[in-house]
Amino acid sequence: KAMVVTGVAHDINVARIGLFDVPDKPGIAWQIFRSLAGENINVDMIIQSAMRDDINDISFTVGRTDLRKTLEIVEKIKDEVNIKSYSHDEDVAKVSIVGAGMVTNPGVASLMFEALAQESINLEMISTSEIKISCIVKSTQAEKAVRALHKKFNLDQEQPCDCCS
Amino acid sequence: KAMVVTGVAHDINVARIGLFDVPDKPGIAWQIFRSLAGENINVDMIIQSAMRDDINDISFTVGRTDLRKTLEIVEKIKDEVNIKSYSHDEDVAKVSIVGAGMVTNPGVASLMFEALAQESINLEMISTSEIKISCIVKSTQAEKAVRALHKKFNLDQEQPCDCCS
Ligand SMILES: C[C@@H](O)[C@H](N)C(=O)O
Ligand SMILES: C[C@@H](O)[C@H](N)C(=O)O
Repeated sequence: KAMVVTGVAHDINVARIGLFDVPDKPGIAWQIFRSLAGENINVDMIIQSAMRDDINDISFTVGRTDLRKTLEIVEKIKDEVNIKSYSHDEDVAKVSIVGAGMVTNPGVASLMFEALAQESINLEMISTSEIKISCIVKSTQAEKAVRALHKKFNLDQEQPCDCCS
Repeated sequence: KAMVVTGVAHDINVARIGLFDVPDKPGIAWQIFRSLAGENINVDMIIQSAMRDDINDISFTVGRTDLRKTLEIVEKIKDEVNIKSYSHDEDVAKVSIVGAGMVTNPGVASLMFEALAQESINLEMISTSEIKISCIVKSTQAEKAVRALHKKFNLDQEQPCDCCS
C-alpha cells in the first residue's frame, strides 16, 4: 500500500467557504461558479456531497487573497440563488498525498486518515481523485500533518521536497 | 477555456452512499474507511464538505457490485461511529471532464456546470482536482451529460473515444 503513494503536498494559501442549504436543483452550481468566474476568482477545490431532502451544501476553496472579494460575491448572489447561510475560514491548509493508481488500492485513504487521526488532526474537508487525496485541516496543524504523512507512507527518507506543492 | 479540457469520461458502475451527521472530530473518517478497507471494498470518490456545528456529512462511491456489502458494513459500524442516518443510490453515474491546468482556469468548472444545467441535469455530488472535475448524476442522464460536455468543450469532432473512462 505504501509504495503507491509517491509524495506529499501541502498548500497554506487556502481559504474555505461553505454554502449551506442551497436548493438541490439543476442550475444552482452554475449560477454560483459563473458569478465567481465572472469576477476572475480562481477556485481550487469544489466539494458537494449527497443531498438531504431537496437541499444541499457546497464548499469550495480559494486563495486567501481572494477571500474578501469571494465573500462580497456570495453576499450579492445569496438571495437570488437562495443560499440559506454561509461560513468561511482562512486559517486552513490543504494537505495531500499523491500517487498513480491510488484509487484501486482500498487501504490508501484509510492509511492517510489514520496518520492524521493519530495526531488528533481533524479533517475539515476531504476530496479524492485517482491520483490524489486532499484534506483541509487547520493551518496550525499543517506541518504536523505533512510530517505524519511522510512517516506513514515511508517517504521521510531523503525526500528532497514535496511534489506538486 | 475550452482548449484546456482534453476529454470527457464517464462511469456507470457507480453507487453512492451518504453518511449524515457524523461527529466532526479526529478519527471518525479513519474508523469508517478502515472498516471498508478491511473488507476490501474499493472506494472511488470520498467527499466531505464543510461542517456545521460539530457534525458533518461524508459521501463516497463504490462499484455497484460492492453496494450490498458496503451497506452491511455501514449498518455494523453505525452506532460505534455515531452515524445518525445514511442514504444510498445505485441509479447514478459519474461524468467527468479531464485536462491539464484546469485549476488555473476559473471558468472551466462554470462551463461544465452550464452544459449540464442547460440539459436540466441535477448535480448530486461534485469533486474536483487539478486535472479532473467529476459530477455524480442520475444514470438515466449520463449519456445526455456526456454529449452535452463534448459539445460545450468542442470535443465532439472526431473524438475517437473518451479518455480515462
Ligand atoms: C446543489 C447544486 O449542485 C444543484 N444540485 C445543481 O445541480 O446545481
Ligand atoms: C467528519 C470526519 O471527517 C472528522 N472530521 C474526522 O476527522 O475524521
